[in-house]
Amino acid sequence: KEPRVRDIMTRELVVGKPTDDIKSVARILIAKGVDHLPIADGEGKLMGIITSWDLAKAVAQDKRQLHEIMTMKVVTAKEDEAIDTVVRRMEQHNISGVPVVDHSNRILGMLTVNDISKKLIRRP
Amino acid sequence: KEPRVRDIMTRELVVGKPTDDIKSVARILIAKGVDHLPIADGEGKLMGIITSWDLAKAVAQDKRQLHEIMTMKVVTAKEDEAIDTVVRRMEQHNISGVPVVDHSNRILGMLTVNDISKKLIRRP
Ligand SMILES: C[S@@+](CC[C@H](N)C(=O)[O-])C[C@H]1O[C@@H](n2cnc3c(N)ncnc32)[C@H](O)[C@@H]1O
Ligand SMILES: C[S@@+](CC[C@H](N)C(=O)[O-])C[C@H]1O[C@@H](n2cnc3c(N)ncnc32)[C@H](O)[C@@H]1O
Repeated sequence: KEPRVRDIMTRELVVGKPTDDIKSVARILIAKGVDHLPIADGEGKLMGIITSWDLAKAVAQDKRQLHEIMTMKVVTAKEDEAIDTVVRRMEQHNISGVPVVDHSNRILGMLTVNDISKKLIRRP
Repeated sequence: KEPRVRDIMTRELVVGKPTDDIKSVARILIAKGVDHLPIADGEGKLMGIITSWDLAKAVAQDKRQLHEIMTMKVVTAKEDEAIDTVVRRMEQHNISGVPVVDHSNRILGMLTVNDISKKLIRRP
């Protein structure tokens, strides 16, 4: 049976708010030891994404505001999709993680290449 | 046949120098679109590693010097190791990539969870 997104995704939700500043977003990534932070509106709907790479961009290019480094056009996945379909999508966009959303764009969790390699590569 | 590190690793070497400052390291990560930067000495031997997460740490904790954020005790892999052995090692240390080194600690390339999931997950 083909593994699906729902079998591998992380449901513990770590999200940021569009009103957060760059420093508080960086502190969340460090406190949780993660690289991806979906940004949600007041109803839990996806508005954008920030990764630790974007914070490297803030350092490289002296950016000070969240909106200067946040990605608004977010590549996502649905729970029932096959993992290899989502891996190909991430490869096409050179990204290492996607928020998992429902049909009204509410964030259900995250799926990263970390989750995929650590949960799918097992000695036979 | 069990996939080995040499079958999946990236050999295009992007490395930093211990004399680089935080901003120039950030610029290399952004220019190459990568998250991991091994730091090498004059002979190409591994001295440390910086990831985009460490740059997030520099922002979160107002760190200004490379030595304040560089990890010196680096977890590595050898070319002939089985992939699942290295994945387990990365899981134990909560890291998403390892430099591949030879027996005299010279850097041969990098292996990340990105490479593993994008090269090993294929529709059967
Ligand atoms: C090109 S990737 C390369 C570095 C890294 N592997 C990563 O995924 O962040 C970096 C850029 O991709 C963006 N990004 C990451 N995940 C994304 C997603 N699911 N949808 C859209 N953009 C995303 C980040 O905001 C960042 O600007
Ligand atoms: C705990 S990980 C979590 C975030 C991210 N997944 C990553 O690998 O950077 C972050 C820390 O691990 C360190 N790190 C990353 N790769 C490493 C490696 N191969 N050996 C030792 N430390 C490493 C980084 O320098 C950073 O301080």
